[in-house]
Amino acid sequence: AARTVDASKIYGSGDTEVRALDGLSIDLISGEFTAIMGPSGSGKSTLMHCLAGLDDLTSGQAFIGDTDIGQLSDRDLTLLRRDRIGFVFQAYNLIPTLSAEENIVLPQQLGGTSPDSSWLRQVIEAVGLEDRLKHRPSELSGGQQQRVAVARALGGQPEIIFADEPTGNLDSKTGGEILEFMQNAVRDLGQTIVMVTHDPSAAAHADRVVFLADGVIVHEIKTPSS
Amino acid sequence: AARTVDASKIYGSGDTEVRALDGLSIDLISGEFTAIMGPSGSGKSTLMHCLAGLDDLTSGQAFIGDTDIGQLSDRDLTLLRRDRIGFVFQAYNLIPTLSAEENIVLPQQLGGTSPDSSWLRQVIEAVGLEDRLKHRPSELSGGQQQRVAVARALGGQPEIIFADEPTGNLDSKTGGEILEFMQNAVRDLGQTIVMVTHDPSAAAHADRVVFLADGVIVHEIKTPSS
Ligand SMILES: Nc1ncnc2c1ncn2[C@@H]1O[C@H](COP(=O)(O)OP(=O)(O)OP(=O)(O)O)[C@@H](O)[C@H]1O
Ligand SMILES: Nc1ncnc2c1ncn2[C@@H]1O[C@H](COP(=O)(O)OP(=O)(O)OP(=O)(O)O)[C@@H](O)[C@H]1O
Ligand SMILES: [Mg+2]
Ligand SMILES: [Mg+2]
Repeated sequence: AARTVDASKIYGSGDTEVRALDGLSIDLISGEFTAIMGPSGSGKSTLMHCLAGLDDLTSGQAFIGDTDIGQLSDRDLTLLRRDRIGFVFQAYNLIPTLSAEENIVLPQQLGGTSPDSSWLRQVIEAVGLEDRLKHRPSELSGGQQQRVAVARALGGQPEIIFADEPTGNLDSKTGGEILEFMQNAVRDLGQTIVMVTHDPSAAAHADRVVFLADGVIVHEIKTPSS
Repeated sequence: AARTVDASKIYGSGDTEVRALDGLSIDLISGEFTAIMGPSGSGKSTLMHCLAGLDDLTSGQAFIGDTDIGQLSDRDLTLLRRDRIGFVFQAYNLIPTLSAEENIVLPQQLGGTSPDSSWLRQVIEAVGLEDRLKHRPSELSGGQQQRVAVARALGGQPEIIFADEPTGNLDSKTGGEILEFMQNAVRDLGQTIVMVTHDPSAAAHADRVVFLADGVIVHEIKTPSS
């Protein structure tokens, strides 16, 4: 569903050079739920942003399906992200002037499609936001904002969902319900989910766990649930 | 060090009323490390903000030491927060145009005091930010930003530190080092730390864990480390 080939992302140069990604190759298989773990600063968010076309690589390539996203025009890249990719940002990136509900359906609104309303209701129920839909982000708790971001990424049933620490601000019960919902999405809808997490019990919901350090993959395991 | 007496915080009214705090009384003892846990939306951040004078109560009182903070002028409240309280926000609230280092010493700069440089070096080392000090928040990973927020709260050696999920975006090794540092601060400097967390292994570093649900305390335990 997505992969990188020898991807490097380098900030600065000389003494202040930071190799956020350092020749990293990863293959994310369609219909699989992959967890990405690693120390703070090891390149996890950078990898996710480069795979989703939110950032460009210094060298190497990133593919969504067979499309080399480094070759796309800005317009085509924007369309690809809006229609085929769901992204849960580490900092949520919600629109402050829109309600939770409006934030959730924004990608479809922009795309001129209408969301599958029965699916949307399932998503909203799974993240437990039924009675917060009319509130704006500033009127929501940290974990509620995180759940709006998760619902927004899942609502349009995109091919691939990139989730950057989607349960970091949630208690284990709420987080567990969301992870189970994502596990089922992978099985029932054949979606591909790539999730960065620092929580081993969250990673246990994935089929495979990939470990990063200093911008490269250092280890990989298949989980019992695969 | 701090306490609330029958504190209530109510948003909205009638059908849309949300009782974020519902007659909550809590006593935070000087020199203790208290963890606050509970489901997403249960009132943890609201309690912290009201205790630190960042938000006012609908009814009831909040005290820092013997000072009823509901009675302070805006000016005195600002001074109290700047000089006696350290706050790690759930969303960090870093200044985007300042470097990590400048963000960390900002409270002292505003107060016209100079930070204890040997203490500051210990804090920066404990959070592992020695080689990221000159970078601005947008050039830092999520966990690095969180660590800047933690360092900023600890740097001025305030009487009380309120930390709202300070390790949510950190791998267990980095998070563990910060929690140990905070545990030692409580023992060596007699500081008071109040930490919201969703992570039971983080809460295990505290002397006492208080559990919230629906704006009230529902349970409390002393931990083995007390
Ligand atoms: N301005 C507001 N208007 C209406 N409701 C609000 C407002 N601010 C907060 N709330 C509600 O108050 C409740 C408590 O919020 P709070 O931020 O204290 O929760 P929390 O325990 O910190 O949750 P989390 O673990 O998700 O961070 C939530 O249901 C939230 O939606
Ligand atoms: N614009 C930039 N300039 C310089 N360095 C940067 C920039 N953006 C990111 N970095 C660095 O790249 C490295 C990787 O960052 P990344 O956000 O991918 O880490 P991460 O694994 O997601 O960490 P975390 O778990 O803390 O979120 C970090 O050391 C970070 O400081
Ligand atoms: Mg990150
Ligand atoms: Mg909160």
